[in-house]
Amino acid sequence: MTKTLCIANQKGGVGKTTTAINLSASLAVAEKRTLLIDIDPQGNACSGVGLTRDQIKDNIYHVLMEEKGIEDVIKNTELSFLDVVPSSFDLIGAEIELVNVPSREFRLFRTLQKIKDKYDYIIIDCPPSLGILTLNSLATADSILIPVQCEYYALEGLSSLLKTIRLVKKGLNPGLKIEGFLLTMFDSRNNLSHQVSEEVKKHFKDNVFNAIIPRNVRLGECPSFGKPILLYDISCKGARSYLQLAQEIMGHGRKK
Amino acid sequence: MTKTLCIANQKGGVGKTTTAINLSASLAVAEKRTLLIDIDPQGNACSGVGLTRDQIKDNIYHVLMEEKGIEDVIKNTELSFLDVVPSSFDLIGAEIELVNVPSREFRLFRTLQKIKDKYDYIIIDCPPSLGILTLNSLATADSILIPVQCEYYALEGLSSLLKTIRLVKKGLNPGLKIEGFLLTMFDSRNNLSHQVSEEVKKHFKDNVFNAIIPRNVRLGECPSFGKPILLYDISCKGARSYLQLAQEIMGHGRKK
Ligand SMILES: Nc1ncnc2c1ncn2[C@@H]1O[C@H](COP(=O)(O)OP(=O)(O)OP(=O)(O)O)[C@@H](O)[C@H]1O
Ligand SMILES: Nc1ncnc2c1ncn2[C@@H]1O[C@H](COP(=O)(O)OP(=O)(O)OP(=O)(O)O)[C@@H](O)[C@H]1O
Ligand SMILES: [Mg+2]
Ligand SMILES: [Mg+2]
Repeated sequence: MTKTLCIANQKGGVGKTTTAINLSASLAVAEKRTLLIDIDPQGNACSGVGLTRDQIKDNIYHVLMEEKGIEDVIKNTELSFLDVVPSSFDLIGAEIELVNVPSREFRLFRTLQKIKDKYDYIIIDCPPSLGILTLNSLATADSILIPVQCEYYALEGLSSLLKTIRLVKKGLNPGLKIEGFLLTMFDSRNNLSHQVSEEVKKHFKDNVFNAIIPRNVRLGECPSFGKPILLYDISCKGARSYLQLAQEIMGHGRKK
Repeated sequence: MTKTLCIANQKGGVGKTTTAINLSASLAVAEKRTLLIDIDPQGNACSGVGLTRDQIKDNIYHVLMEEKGIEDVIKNTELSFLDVVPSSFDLIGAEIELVNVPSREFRLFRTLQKIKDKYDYIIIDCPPSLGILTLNSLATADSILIPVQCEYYALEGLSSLLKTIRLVKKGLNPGLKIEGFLLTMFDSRNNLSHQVSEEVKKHFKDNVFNAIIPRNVRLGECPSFGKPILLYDISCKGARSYLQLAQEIMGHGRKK
């Protein structure tokens, strides 16, 4: 039974891409067949797994415009159990191009049905907005994983995200669940990190993952080498925290 | 002669809002009449200057929909020379609502003409995307200030931003200039920070501000008190770096 997870939060820079890449890689080393879909025009998830712009021709843009099937744009990565669907700058135009198209929010959902069974996990990295691209992901996903940076503004943005999730559940995807809230860039020396994480645990209780992603220099360095953290430095705290997250997602390290 | 600056970068979390608030506040203490416009649906610039959601009724959304004039939504702040135009969640819908409207990118430009002369500086905080809201800001601004976080992905995103700026110059706003590149969250203990800042200085030479914003815990804390840094802790490095930036913008501390 394939599980589709959407990594979303309209607040920018909270660790969506870092989570999408490193959770996917951690699932892949556990020999789960994993597909990482990059639906952010910035294309950070692609470069973070080593795909360069010139290696990418057809991508998710062509799939959303129904010029290609998703099976035509899938690429392999260094990890044998991890494939990736690349994005491109052209996606910026998709918001406008799809506006007058009926059931535009279901383009991704429809095309995924063809290949879903080939994977155990599908992870979708979203842009920092609540437009057509994120709506396509929310309409497709079984559940949403919400990275929450341990900073004040990240906390403030949660109410509008939860409002959007409620709207999506009413209209596009009644089965959408919240997989959990993931605390990211936690700095144990910084008061603000403790305040924000206490606040999130108070509000969302069992829905907060046990795994907490620490602020970790190695996590910031690995994208420039095009490698997920466990291929760059498996012994660092960043790598261990994402392996723990993958365990929780697979159901082994039960959340509280 | 009013100067309108747009703070933009589609990469999320690079310090757009922190720069918009603290540059505006620094100009205001130099007794420059300053208007801060928040055109990001997240509304972080509002809360960062102490405006709470329940104080905001009419906002930039109503102005873009031509239901209100901009002079009807301007609010005062704790600083006598700083006014703010608030945003709201409703802006999320503006992207869709404005699509079929002719010259939709000039709504902000047109309405600002009425009140421009009242201010020395107008600072616009943009969302992390290149959609209609950011295009309205780019069509309105005299120049764009580009915050560049000292991280790998922030560097990678610059090429698509510069591409968009070139397109805007060709179509919407031929007079648009680049005010400069501002290095943010610079951590002198971290190699990556040095690598990214060297790279930016190599590429953009004189266009990089002398002022470098350090990663500074106080800058992360002050939004939760609804205060710009110079009302929260004027002696910290974060406050001094934004005062230096304001000096450069006013033309006193000439860039290289
Ligand atoms: N735990 C961490 N420790 C240190 N740096 C991190 C960590 N997680 C992410 N980063 C870095 O912080 C920056 C923001 O993270 P990332 O790009 O993953 O966020 P995002 O939510 O995907 O951003 P966007 O909103 O632009 O899509 C990146 O430069 C990344 O390398
Ligand atoms: N120099 C700094 N030192 C420490 N923290 C900072 C600094 N600048 C910004 N921050 C914090 O980092 C986070 C991201 O900054 P900010 O929200 O200003 O970025 P942004 O580009 O406006 O994000 P978005 O793309 O979501 O609009 C915020 O929580 C902010 O408080
Ligand atoms: Mg991202
Ligand atoms: Mg912002």
